[in-house]
Amino acid sequence: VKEFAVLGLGRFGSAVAKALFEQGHFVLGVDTDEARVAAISHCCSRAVRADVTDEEALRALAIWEYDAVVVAMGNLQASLLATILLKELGTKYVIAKAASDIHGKVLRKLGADRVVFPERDMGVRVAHNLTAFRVVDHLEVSPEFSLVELTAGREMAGRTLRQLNLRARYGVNVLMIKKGQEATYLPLADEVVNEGDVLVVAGRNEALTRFERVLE
Amino acid sequence: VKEFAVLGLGRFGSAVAKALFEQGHFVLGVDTDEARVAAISHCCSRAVRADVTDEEALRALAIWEYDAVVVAMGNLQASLLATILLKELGTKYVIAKAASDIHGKVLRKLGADRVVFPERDMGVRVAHNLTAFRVVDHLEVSPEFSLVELTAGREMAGRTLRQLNLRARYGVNVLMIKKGQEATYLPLADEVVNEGDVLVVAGRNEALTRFERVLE
Ligand SMILES: Nc1ncnc2c1ncn2[C@@H]1O[C@H](COP(=O)(O)OP(=O)(O)OP(=O)(O)O)[C@@H](O)[C@H]1O
Ligand SMILES: Nc1ncnc2c1ncn2[C@@H]1O[C@H](COP(=O)(O)OP(=O)(O)OP(=O)(O)O)[C@@H](O)[C@H]1O
Repeated sequence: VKEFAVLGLGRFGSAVAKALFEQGHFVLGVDTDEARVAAISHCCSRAVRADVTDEEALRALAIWEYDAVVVAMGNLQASLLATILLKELGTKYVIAKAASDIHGKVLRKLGADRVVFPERDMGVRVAHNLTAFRVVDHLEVSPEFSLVELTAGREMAGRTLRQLNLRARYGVNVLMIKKGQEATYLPLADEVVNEGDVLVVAGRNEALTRFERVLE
Repeated sequence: VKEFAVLGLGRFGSAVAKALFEQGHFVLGVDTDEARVAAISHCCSRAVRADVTDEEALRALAIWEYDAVVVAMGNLQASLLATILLKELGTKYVIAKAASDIHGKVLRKLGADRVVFPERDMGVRVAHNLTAFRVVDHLEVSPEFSLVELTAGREMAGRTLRQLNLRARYGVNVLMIKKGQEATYLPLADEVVNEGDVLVVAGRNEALTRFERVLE
């Protein structure tokens, strides 16, 4: 069981707080807004109304004792100031949400251990989902590596994965195949692919882009 | 080449618009805020200042001709009203960003073809990243299936993937192994894993949870 503090209970912050709490960890939620503090109180361990840019408030919460602190305020100044204070007070691990690349760079310079870009990353993901023909979802796992969920078209139908030989031909790996409601994880080479089946395929970004183009 | 319209140029909307534009598609960006319209104009095909809750404005843009329209305003009323209008005007595919589950449900009832929750989904992902011992990242691909990035500890060191036999023992598949800067995609069974190597592992959620617990 770990202890976490989430500063700023907007959409992102409250989602982090709830998920950590549901996993059985101790979660402190902090916000200046009384209504947001009240709203989170049943899905976190402790909810406090405080201004996290106030050093005394952070000291009163003994914020440095937490395993990690999430800085989730959208307000730029508050986000930067809280990050500086947290690090000065000896907080082990600070993860901060950034609204832009510049904001992210500054947060890193001020000592944030990790910076996340929720809206930007989801925006890029949605853009990929919208454009790949018959690709249902495209998930970038890392700058080099992606997952693609696609619907098997006619050219794949009736053949086994061994026959399709996607790995040798395109450098992509089929992780899962869904036939209607039934899903097979890590399907074997003799699995037959039918038109309309949904495949989850993994591989290097360049390999997947080439593979997706072939489908189009 | 497809044609997309992005309504609302906040962090999420502008990320979608830029990514689609970079992929070579035609992108129309719309916002009431002149500064945001100006800011996006060099990374989209056309940027227009308009109020998307105004039916005449949407008609003037012939919004129904786009392959997909992204509704990316945070303002609840604007988001719902724009969605209704888009569907009434015959827009083929509407993808809308929601700020909460309720907002999402209403959008679907009003005809949104797809609803996304950028901050919430990222919040859940960050929560997973923070809590799994030596797990660097945990990505839920679907409700049943996840990817986990983890650092090989001592118990894995010096053994080949064949010896580790993760697939038979835990039902998880190693997609990638990173040794320092060098990454091997879809590593073969004779690949040796050393302490500190980063593995990207895929599998069913329950299998991964069990696997992660074993590591702890
Ligand atoms: N100094 C502060 N101390 C504590 N809480 C703060 C402070 N400044 C802002 N907050 C809180 O942070 C929360 C999130 O900030 P805000 O809503 O501006 O960001 P956002 O980027 O739109 O959030 P999200 O996208 O996660 O919904 C708000 O509930 C706000 O009250
Ligand atoms: N009726 C409207 N017509 C056009 N644009 C609008 C309208 N209402 C709001 N917008 C624009 O939508 C954009 C995004 O809205 P807002 O910033 O409220 O949402 P947000 O959820 O905080 O966005 P994000 O999280 O993506 O940054 C803003 O730039 C705003 O000017």
